[in-house]
Amino acid sequence: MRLVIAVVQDKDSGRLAAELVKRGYRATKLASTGGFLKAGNTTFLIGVENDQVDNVVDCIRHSCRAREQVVTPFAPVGNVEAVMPAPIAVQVGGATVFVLDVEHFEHF
Amino acid sequence: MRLVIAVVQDKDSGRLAAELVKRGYRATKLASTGGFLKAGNTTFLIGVENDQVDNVVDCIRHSCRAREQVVTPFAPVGNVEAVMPAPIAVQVGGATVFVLDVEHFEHF
Amino acid sequence: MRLVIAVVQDKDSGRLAAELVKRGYRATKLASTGGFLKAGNTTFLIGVENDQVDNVVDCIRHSCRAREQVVTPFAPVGNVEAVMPAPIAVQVGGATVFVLDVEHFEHF
Ligand SMILES: Nc1ncnc2c1ncn2[C@@H]1O[C@@H]2COP(=O)(O)O[C@H]3[C@@H](O)[C@H](n4cnc5c(N)ncnc54)O[C@@H]3COP(=O)(O)O[C@H]2[C@H]1O
Ligand SMILES: Nc1ncnc2c1ncn2[C@@H]1O[C@@H]2COP(=O)(O)O[C@H]3[C@@H](O)[C@H](n4cnc5c(N)ncnc54)O[C@@H]3COP(=O)(O)O[C@H]2[C@H]1O
Ligand SMILES: Nc1ncnc2c1ncn2[C@@H]1O[C@@H]2COP(=O)(O)O[C@H]3[C@@H](O)[C@H](n4cnc5c(N)ncnc54)O[C@@H]3COP(=O)(O)O[C@H]2[C@H]1O
Repeated sequence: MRLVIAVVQDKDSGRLAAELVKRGYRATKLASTGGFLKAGNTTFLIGVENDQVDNVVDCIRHSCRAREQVVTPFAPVGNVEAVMPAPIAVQVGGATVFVLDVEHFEHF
Repeated sequence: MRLVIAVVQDKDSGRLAAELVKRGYRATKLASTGGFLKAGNTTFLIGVENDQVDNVVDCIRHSCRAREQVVTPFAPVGNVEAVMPAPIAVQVGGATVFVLDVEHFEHF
Repeated sequence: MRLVIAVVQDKDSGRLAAELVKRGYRATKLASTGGFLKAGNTTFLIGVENDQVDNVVDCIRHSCRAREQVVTPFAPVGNVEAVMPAPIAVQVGGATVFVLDVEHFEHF
């Protein structure tokens, strides 16, 4: 058994959940936040048999896409004369995926 | 050290948290959502010594129970003539439990 | 690759997120609740190369501090004559840290 932990953009989370159900994979979703952009994203927990990991990663790859987000960095605090920094474009990936080994699994 | 990750129904999460405290186990709770029913549930993170895993799983088994949930599948969109699909009963288990090995633990 | 899971106090989570960004570490934050005090706290997921684990733990140690919280235990229900229990002081640690091995990592 493996536990796949995947951080994806909120925009793709509905499509990914539907795709996993279609292929018969079970999953749990957690609301999360990115450490850098502080924007909301979604963390999936997906427990699967070892031989299904590649299919699940494939499913994530098809449902989640990279996007560019434009953000305005925080203006330096206190210096009202300071010019607002120019917005910058940050490339956010489709998914960040960790596959962990599960020592023991139970469902009751 | 092992990390027990348990997805349980919201209805049982208070009882499980109280039972864990009573038996001296430490835990952290995360609000989560089921991938299939999209209903709220609770994900517990419980770090325990290796020889306590069976007791913790036992604790989960006593506090969490399977239930039947009746859901109405989404009606096919756009076709107003379509008959609302009949509600279906879905059996939701008491808990889904993953036990992971912890390479290193710190508390300060 | 290792996945560092750290449960920290809400008061320290902004400082820790900023410190991780400064040192170039990527992280995801999850809102969580303590099993005992039922107060809000923050669970960080931090995926790092194996040789960076000590630096990340160091980063957590510098950003997160232990504090004393005063709580009033629940009064015994129903017995209005009962005297409100005296408030007790509970020492809450700076961080509880689990380091897990990652079998496979992908980012796309
Ligand atoms: N220190 C830094 N300097 C410059 N640019 C930076 C940076 N940290 C992040 N970025 C950029 O900002 C995007 C959003 O990061 P955020 O931390 O908000 O949101 C992240 C975070 O929630 C999660 N994530 C990525 N790598 C992670 C890791 N190693 N551990 C835990 N979570 C991770 O996935 C989300 C998307 O990450 P992704 O790498 O695709 O996209 C990242 C990356 O392109
Ligand atoms: N593709 C599908 N086709 C038909 N029926 C399906 C189905 N997926 C789920 N179900 C049924 O619906 C119940 C609720 O699933 P849900 O995904 O909302 O909520 C799940 C999910 O949040 C979590 N979970 C279960 N297995 C998991 C896994 N392998 N990985 C991650 N989370 C899992 O535990 C909750 C309860 O799961 P449980 O299996 O007891 O109960 C499941 C199962 O009986
Ligand atoms: N049964 C009990 N009897 C007496 N005192 C108790 C107790 N359980 C917890 N405490 C005390 O209360 C503090 C807050 O615990 P809480 O469960 O709300 O919040 C916890 C919990 O969310 C998490 N945590 C700690 N150990 C954990 C573990 N082994 N597994 C999962 N989460 C853990 O870290 C937070 C801070 O924990 P920390 O140990 O520093 O601080 C703990 C501890 O000093």
